[in-house]
Amino acid sequence: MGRVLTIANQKGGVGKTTTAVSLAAGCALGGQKTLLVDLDPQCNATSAVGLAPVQRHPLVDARPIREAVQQTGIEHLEVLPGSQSFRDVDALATAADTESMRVAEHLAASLSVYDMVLVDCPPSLGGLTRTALATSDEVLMPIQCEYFAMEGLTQMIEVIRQVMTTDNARLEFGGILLTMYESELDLTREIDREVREFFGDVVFTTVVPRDVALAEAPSHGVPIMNYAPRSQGARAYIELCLEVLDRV
Amino acid sequence: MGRVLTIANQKGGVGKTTTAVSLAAGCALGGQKTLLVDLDPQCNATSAVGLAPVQRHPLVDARPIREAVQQTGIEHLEVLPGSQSFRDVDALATAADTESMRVAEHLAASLSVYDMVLVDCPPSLGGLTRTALATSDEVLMPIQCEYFAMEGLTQMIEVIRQVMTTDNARLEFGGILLTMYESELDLTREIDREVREFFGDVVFTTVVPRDVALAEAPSHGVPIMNYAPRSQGARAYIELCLEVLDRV
Ligand SMILES: Nc1ncnc2c1ncn2[C@@H]1O[C@H](COP(=O)(O)OP(=O)(O)OP(=O)(O)O)[C@@H](O)[C@H]1O
Ligand SMILES: Nc1ncnc2c1ncn2[C@@H]1O[C@H](COP(=O)(O)OP(=O)(O)OP(=O)(O)O)[C@@H](O)[C@H]1O
Ligand SMILES: [Mg+2]
Ligand SMILES: [Mg+2]
Repeated sequence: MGRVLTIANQKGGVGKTTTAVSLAAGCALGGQKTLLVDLDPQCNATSAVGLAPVQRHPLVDARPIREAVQQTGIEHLEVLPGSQSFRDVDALATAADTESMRVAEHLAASLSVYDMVLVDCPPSLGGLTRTALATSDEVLMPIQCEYFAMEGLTQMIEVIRQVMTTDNARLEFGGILLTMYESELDLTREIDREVREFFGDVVFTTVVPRDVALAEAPSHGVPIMNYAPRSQGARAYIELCLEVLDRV
Repeated sequence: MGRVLTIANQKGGVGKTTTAVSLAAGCALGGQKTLLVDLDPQCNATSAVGLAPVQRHPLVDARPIREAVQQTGIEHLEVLPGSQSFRDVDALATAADTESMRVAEHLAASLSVYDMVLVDCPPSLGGLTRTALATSDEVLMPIQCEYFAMEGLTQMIEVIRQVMTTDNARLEFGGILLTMYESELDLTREIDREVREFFGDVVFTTVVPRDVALAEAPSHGVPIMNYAPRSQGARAYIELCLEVLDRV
């Protein structure tokens, strides 16, 4: 059984989807049989690899996941597409813990054929994110080097600790990733220093620079490695991939 | 009775909080008696004006709003602070429409003493955002000039139309605001052209440039006009304020 990594942060726009898609593509490039799971009703991860959202998500109508998984045209990379009907799943998952566990078990049952599973979450601490955390081995938190990003981290960590004690004892901190990094800005360097002082080795050595190629790739429906393989963004995510695979 | 403007977009990190706080500060500067309402459990708007989140939000325990409103030290600007207990409110508001309407009525009853009310929302289309839309006269949608931002807009507009027909017939589109605008990037100019072709006059003429001063201001607990009054960010939000006040 491979590793299940959830990419989560309730703060919006910090690079969750970009990280989930880029890491999935990087792992596939390295020969790992990889599944990208889109749990966000915005379905950004689904469209970033050129697929369309589905009407009803397999997690809502409990269809076998194997039936719903789609090919991406990239070797070793499959996707469980998102659905805009997540409004049901989110309402479902906040309604009762039993529901969220049912969904988590249903997801877990189909993941054993993959070496690496990456789960993209919406910007919230609601039911969808908790379901993903309940199914995962690790949680990776992208943050921007900005003031609001720091504030949200403590709330996020509290929820993760709750899930570790109530739903999933094997969940670990997979790491904190600094994204949209602009080394020439004082603010970036200041937050970088604060985060590393506070969280130490949990913070990845690799940082992802701000690179417009990362914002352009989704409109072409391919990951950064395919859209601009020599860009700074692609190189940073390959480096991150090696660091994640090293941290087993 | 003044105008109630909700700042909403389910896409995360597009500048909702920065716009709500900066517009509120701009209107107060212009002599309008202004209230900033923080409906996001992250409570970023609350900390951006130097206040702390409250334990229980007045909308959850139905205390009179007048008691919970706080001064900011900026003339004509008051704040209804956010609360991290919004997880109850969001679960509440998704549970039953009647609850969301009760909250909307409770909020509406106390707003008549203000000329301008600005409501900041979380990055979701859940109960909190719907409650804000049910209470408002207009909805202002900040978007970044990036691919994912465009995709989310159509989902957002569908929800707004639903609220217009079921909860609040007086709700109107207040405008679409282009934020973190970088005129030297092809991607920015391309999305700008697409949005204006598709939405026409709904899109504000004013755009807000990417300006690090806007990201620094929250760590000082003051709006941009107080932190860096001559910055490009401050000037753009003053201009936007004039455009919003002109659009009555
Ligand atoms: N390193 C980067 N450099 C430049 N642009 C980036 C970078 N990472 C992400 N982006 C762009 O910034 C925007 C936000 O990123 P993304 O959508 O991945 O964040 P998110 O956390 O998934 O957002 P949400 O909270 O809405 O789910 C997107 O338009 C994306 O293309
Ligand atoms: N025009 C701008 N130039 C530079 N930085 C900006 C600009 N507008 C906002 N920011 C910064 O970008 C980040 C995201 O903005 P903000 O938090 O206002 O977005 P949001 O839509 O409220 O996010 P969320 O979806 O999490 O509520 C913040 O760190 C903010 O300081
Ligand atoms: Mg995302
Ligand atoms: Mg916000």
